[in-house]
Amino acid sequence: NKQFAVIGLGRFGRAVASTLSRQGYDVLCVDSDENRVAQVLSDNIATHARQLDSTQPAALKEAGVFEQDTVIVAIGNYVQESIITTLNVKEGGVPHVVAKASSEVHMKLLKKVGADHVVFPEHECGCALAQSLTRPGILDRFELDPDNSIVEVLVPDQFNDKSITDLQLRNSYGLNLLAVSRDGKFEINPDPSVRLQKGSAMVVIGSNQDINRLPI
Amino acid sequence: NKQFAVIGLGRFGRAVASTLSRQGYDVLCVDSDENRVAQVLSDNIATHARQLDSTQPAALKEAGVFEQDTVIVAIGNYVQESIITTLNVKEGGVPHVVAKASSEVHMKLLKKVGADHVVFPEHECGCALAQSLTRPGILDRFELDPDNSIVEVLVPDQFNDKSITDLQLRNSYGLNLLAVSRDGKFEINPDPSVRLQKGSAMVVIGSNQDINRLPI
Ligand SMILES: Nc1ncnc2c1ncn2[C@@H]1O[C@H](COP(=O)(O)OP(=O)(O)OP(=O)(O)O)[C@@H](O)[C@H]1O
Ligand SMILES: Nc1ncnc2c1ncn2[C@@H]1O[C@H](COP(=O)(O)OP(=O)(O)OP(=O)(O)O)[C@@H](O)[C@H]1O
Repeated sequence: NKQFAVIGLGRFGRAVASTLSRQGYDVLCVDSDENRVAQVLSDNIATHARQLDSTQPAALKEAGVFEQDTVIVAIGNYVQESIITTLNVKEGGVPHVVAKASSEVHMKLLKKVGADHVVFPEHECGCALAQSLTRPGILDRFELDPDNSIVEVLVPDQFNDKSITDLQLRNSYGLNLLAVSRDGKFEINPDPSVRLQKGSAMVVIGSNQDINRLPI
Repeated sequence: NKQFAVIGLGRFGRAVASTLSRQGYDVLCVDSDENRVAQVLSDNIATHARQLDSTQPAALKEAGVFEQDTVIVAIGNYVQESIITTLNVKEGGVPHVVAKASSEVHMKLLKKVGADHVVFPEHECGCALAQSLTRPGILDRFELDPDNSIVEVLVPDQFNDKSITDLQLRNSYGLNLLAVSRDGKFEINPDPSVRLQKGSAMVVIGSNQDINRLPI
């Protein structure tokens, strides 16, 4: 029952609209380019799509954009259009507005005009990729706070065929074992007699300092 | 001691290079545009930067790109240049090549020429944003497999001031409580007598089915 509008049907906007639609939500898609509007309809990305210039408040109002709970302003590269659109949508009364930025400066401007949340995909994905490249033994990371994380790691060679009881992860590493995988499916809170297998993954929680001491 | 090269100094490439440098790694930065090469040097994003055309194998070889452990091809929009560069780098013997795609088709082509990993930031971030918008009670999610996750959620109103023992999360919801936050810092494995506070966050692990039953 939450209603969404996406303004700007580039790759980011289309991905947002498509994911929301597939989950059963109503998504109103808007773009100044009629080809892009036609494309989302023919690609079944959305059921409602309008061509309009989002820098024009009257056009947004008339299309029903101001009635939405959440509006995503997915105009990345045209900074002026993106800022004006975000201002229009906040002034039109939309409670939650997310906007895509194309630079640090663009991000600051979006905050100034009232964006509730700003995303900068190229930058965020670049930083995340770099992090994952420097710790290849860490398959995935969930940061709880600056000092503590949950990580999924490949079972280190020296843990191969050792039982959870043998390993004494809490005493040796200060970490709690949360789950172990077998063929891609995880068992939460495995029995302490279970033996870890090289090639499978384990999920542990603890301080980053302790995680870094794992022999991965 | 791992050595990296980034080809293409757009926003994504710069974010990768900058994150790697800040962690103390050597990053060789390459772009055909001399302004962008000069920019990474003056912005202190990298210590080594060269102007060259990455579609020319001889130029890559001579700059030392083929000696790197990991090369990131961060040329998004010029599909032909991106494909040729990726082919050159794999043929030059680089063990791990990550490439940025600008479309599904681009992604397929990159895999065909040997990219070890392909990222599509605009698409991936768009899908992730849509997911987070549909479950605003879920602050963050770490998917273990299709059926099980670890989630960070705001403490639901009806859990306010209840102790962990009172709540019986395992019996009522089939979930294990891993951590609770207080002013943004997490306590792992909190004492069962600790009372949950509205406005703080809790981290639980369990099946997606059980997570969806939380009153958030
Ligand atoms: N005033 C406007 N009103 C409505 N739509 C607009 C307006 N200005 C630009 N757009 C649309 O916004 C869309 C996205 O813009 P642009 O391609 O610059 O963003 P992008 O961030 O590079 O896209 P991507 O998501 O592919 O990275 C385009 O389809 C464009 O037509
Ligand atoms: N043949 C080439 N050799 C070296 N660099 C190249 C070549 N072709 C393009 N580049 C560089 O790749 C960089 C990134 O290209 P482009 O701007 O298309 O990518 P992008 O994916 O849109 O960038 P962003 O990361 O900002 O989203 C540019 O700085 C460009 O100069």
